[in-house]
Amino acid sequence: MATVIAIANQKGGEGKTTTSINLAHGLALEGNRTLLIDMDPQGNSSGIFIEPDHMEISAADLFLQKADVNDVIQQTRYENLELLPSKINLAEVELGTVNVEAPYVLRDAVGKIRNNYDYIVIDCPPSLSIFTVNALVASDYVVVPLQAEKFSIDGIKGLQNTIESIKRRINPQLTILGALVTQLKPNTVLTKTILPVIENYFPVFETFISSGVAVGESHLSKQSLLDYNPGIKQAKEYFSFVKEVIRGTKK
Amino acid sequence: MATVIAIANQKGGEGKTTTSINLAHGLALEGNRTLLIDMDPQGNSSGIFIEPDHMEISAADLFLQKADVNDVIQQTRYENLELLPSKINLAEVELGTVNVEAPYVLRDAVGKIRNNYDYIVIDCPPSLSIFTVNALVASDYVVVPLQAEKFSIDGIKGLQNTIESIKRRINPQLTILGALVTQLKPNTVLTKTILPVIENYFPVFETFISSGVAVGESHLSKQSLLDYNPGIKQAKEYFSFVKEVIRGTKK
Ligand SMILES: Nc1ncnc2c1ncn2[C@@H]1O[C@H](COP(=O)(O)OP(=O)(O)OP(=O)(O)O)[C@@H](O)[C@H]1O
Ligand SMILES: Nc1ncnc2c1ncn2[C@@H]1O[C@H](COP(=O)(O)OP(=O)(O)OP(=O)(O)O)[C@@H](O)[C@H]1O
Ligand SMILES: [Mg+2]
Ligand SMILES: [Mg+2]
Repeated sequence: MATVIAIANQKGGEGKTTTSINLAHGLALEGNRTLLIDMDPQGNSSGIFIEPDHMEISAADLFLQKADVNDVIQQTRYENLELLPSKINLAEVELGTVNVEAPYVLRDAVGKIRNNYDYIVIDCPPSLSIFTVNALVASDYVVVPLQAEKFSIDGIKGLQNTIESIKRRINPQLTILGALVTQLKPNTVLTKTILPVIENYFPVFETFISSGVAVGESHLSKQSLLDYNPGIKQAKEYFSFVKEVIRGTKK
Repeated sequence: MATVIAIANQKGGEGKTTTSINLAHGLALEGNRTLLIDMDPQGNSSGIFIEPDHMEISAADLFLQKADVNDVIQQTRYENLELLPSKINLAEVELGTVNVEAPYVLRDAVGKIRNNYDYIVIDCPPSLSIFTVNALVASDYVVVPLQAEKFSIDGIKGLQNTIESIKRRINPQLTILGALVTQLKPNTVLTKTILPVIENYFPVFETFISSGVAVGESHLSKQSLLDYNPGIKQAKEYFSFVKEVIRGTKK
C-alpha cells in the first residue's frame, strides 16, 4: 500500500516540480513502483513525459467525473514510474470547486489505486488552492521545497496553518516530513540568516539541493536530472534526498 | 493621467515581485508620482513596506466593497511612491468571484485615482486567476518577467492567450510592452536556446536582469534594490530597464 507524499509550497518557483520529478524517478530507480501525480494546471512535470496536445485524458477528467483514475494513469519511459498527468484544462475545474466534495476527489481516486504502488508523489501548484488541498487531503506526508530567501519565509506560516487545518479537520495522519532547501548558493548571508528561521517551522532535510545549470538543462531535454546526468552535483544531492525520504517513511 | 502597467506571469518565481518593487521605485526616483498595487494574496511586495499585522485595510476590502480605494492607499518611505497593499485575506475573495462584475473591481478603483499618478505598477500572483485578470483589465501595458528556462516557456502561450482574450473582450488598448529576462546566468546553453523562443511570443527588453545575491539581500532588508545598493550590477540593470519602460510608454 503506497506511501503518499505531497510536494507543496504556495510560493512560486521554489523547486516543487524539480523535486517531484526527481523524487519520483529516484524512488522508481530504487525499485519502488511509483506514481507521479501532477496537480498543477500548468502541467510542468507532465510536460517532461508527454506533450499536452497528445493528452486526451488527464487530471481534469477525474475532477469532472468523466474518467476513472485507471484510465488517466499512463506509463512513462522510466521503469517503475507511472504518471497521472495534467494540462491547462484543470484550471477550469477550479471554478466549480466550492462544494463539500471538492477536497476529496484525489483521495478517493488514490484510494482505488493505492495497492498498485509503493510511493505516490504529488506535484502541487503555487497556491493553497483546491489542487494543493486535494493533495494534502490525499497524502501521508508533505515535503516543502523552498529557497533560503526572504519571500520563501513570508509564506511558511500560511502553509503551516493550512497543513494544521487539514490535519485537524480531515486528515489527522498528515505528517510534515520536512523542508527541502533548494537552489542553494554557497555561503551567502541570506543562507545563514534564513536557515534558522525555516527550522522554527519545519524539520529540515540534511540534504540541500545546490543551484546548478544542469537542472534547467535536464528540464529542457525532458529528462529527470538523475537520468540526464547522474554524476553531477545536484543529481547526487537528489539521490541523497531520496534516501532520506525512504528512511523517513519506513513503515 | 497614469499609465498603468501590469507585471504578470502565471509561472512562479519569475521575478514579478522583484520587478514590481524596483520598477515602481525607479519610476518614483525619476520624479513620477507612482502607485504600486499588490494583487497577490501572498503580499510579498507589500511586506517590503508594511507588516501584514499592521495592515488594517487592504486590497481585499476593495473587492468586498468595504472600503474606498482612497482609504486603502498608503504612503511609503520612498518619496513619490505610494502603495495599495494586500495580505492573505485577499485569497478569500477569490471564492466569490464567479460573477460578471469581478474582473472590473480594480479598473473601477484605478479609474477614481488615475489622475493622482503618472504611473501605476501592479504586482500579480503566479496564476491566471481573478487577480491577474483584474490587473490586465485595468492596465495599459503588460510586462512579463521570465527566466531563460524550460518551464518559463511552457506557460508563455497560455499567458499570451489570456492577454489576447482580454484585449478582444474587455480591454482593446492593452499592449504587451515586453518580456523582461530575469535571474540570468551568463552564457549557458539554456540561455542561447530559450531566448529565441521567447522572441517568438513577445518583444524582449534589451536590458536583462542578471542573477545576483544582492537581490535577495535587498528583500531581506526590506528595501528596493535601488535603495539597498544602487551601484550593484542588478540595480544598474533595473535602472536601465526603468528607462526602457519610460521610453516605451511615452504618450
Ligand atoms: N537546484 C536548482 N538549480 C538551478 N535551477 C533550479 C534548481 N531547482 C529548480 N531550478 C529552476 O528554477 C525554476 C523553478 O523550479 P520549479 O519549476 O521546479 O519550481 P516550482 O516550485 O515547481 O515552480 P511553480 O511554483 O511555478 O510550480 C525552474 O526553471 C527550474 O529549472
Ligand atoms: N536577479 C535576481 N537575482 C537573484 N535572485 C533573484 C533575482 N530576481 C529574483 N530573485 C529571487 O528569486 C525569487 C523569486 O523572485 P520573485 O519573488 O520576485 O518572483 P515572483 O515572480 O514574484 O514569484 P511568485 O510567482 O511567487 O510571485 C525571490 O526569492 C527573489 O529574491
Ligand atoms: Mg511547479
Ligand atoms: Mg511575487
